[in-house]
Amino acid sequence: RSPRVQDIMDRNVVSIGDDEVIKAAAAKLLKGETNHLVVVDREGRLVGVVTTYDVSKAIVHPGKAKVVGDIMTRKVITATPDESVDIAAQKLERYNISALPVTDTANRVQGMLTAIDLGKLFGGRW
Amino acid sequence: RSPRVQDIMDRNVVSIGDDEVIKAAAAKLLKGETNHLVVVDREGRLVGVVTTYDVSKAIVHPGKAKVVGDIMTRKVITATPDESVDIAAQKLERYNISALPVTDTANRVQGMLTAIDLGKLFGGRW
Ligand SMILES: C[S@@+](CC[C@H](N)C(=O)[O-])C[C@H]1O[C@@H](n2cnc3c(N)ncnc32)[C@H](O)[C@@H]1O
Ligand SMILES: C[S@@+](CC[C@H](N)C(=O)[O-])C[C@H]1O[C@@H](n2cnc3c(N)ncnc32)[C@H](O)[C@@H]1O
Repeated sequence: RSPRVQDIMDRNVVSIGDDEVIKAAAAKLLKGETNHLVVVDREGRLVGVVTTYDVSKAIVHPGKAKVVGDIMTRKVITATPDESVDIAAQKLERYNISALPVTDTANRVQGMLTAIDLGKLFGGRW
Repeated sequence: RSPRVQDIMDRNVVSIGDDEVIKAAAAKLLKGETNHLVVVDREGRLVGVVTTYDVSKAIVHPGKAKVVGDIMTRKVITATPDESVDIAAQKLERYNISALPVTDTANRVQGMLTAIDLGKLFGGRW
């Protein structure tokens, strides 16, 4: 049987609100030892992603960016829990991104599939 | 035949010196649309890695960090061009890192294997 996203995804996802300051996002990224946060609304629905790449961008162009909503990506590329890993892995490469939030039909975040998780499929463990 | 690192690694690697300021590292990361830079000495030998994660850390703990040498990781986990992807992929997962500089016996950087590159092995292309 070909592996599904739910078989290898990370279920501990760190989330943040779009009104939090950039330094708070950086602190959450460090504490979670991750490069990716999901941005959710008050009902827990996905509204964007913010990564260490976006935080670094705020250093190069300090300007007006103050809160997560100013630097996050809103058009998020996602995966579903029962999606084949084959399909999800090709999205990572096609869009040059290293994580896909995994969402259900109500757009709530169930997990995160990172490119690092693909490592679980090597070494004969699958 | 099982794929080797050299079959899927990225050969365009962005490098930087350890004496460059942090903002210069952030700018190179953005320009290269990548999360990873290799830090090399004047002879082009690998001395460290610096990532968007390290740049974000400098935002949370501004303190004394001024140049790349203050924030880079010096004990670098690497791969060799003829190493099996199976082995390299397991290193990414074991150390929770998303890229391995690929070096030759003289410690010169030949390429970078990112977790995103693992995506090339899915979808029946291998
Ligand atoms: C295009 S990637 C390039 C850098 C690097 N290759 C990486 O994986 O982060 C950086 C941008 O992708 C965005 N991004 C990350 N994950 C995403 C996803 N699942 N959907 C849409 N954009 C995403 C980030 O917000 C960031 O602005
Ligand atoms: C432990 S990871 C955690 C965050 C995230 N999972 C990621 O992949 O970047 C972040 C740290 O790993 C370090 N790092 C990245 N690639 C590395 C490598 N090949 N060898 C050693 N350290 C590395 C970075 O310098 C950074 O301090």
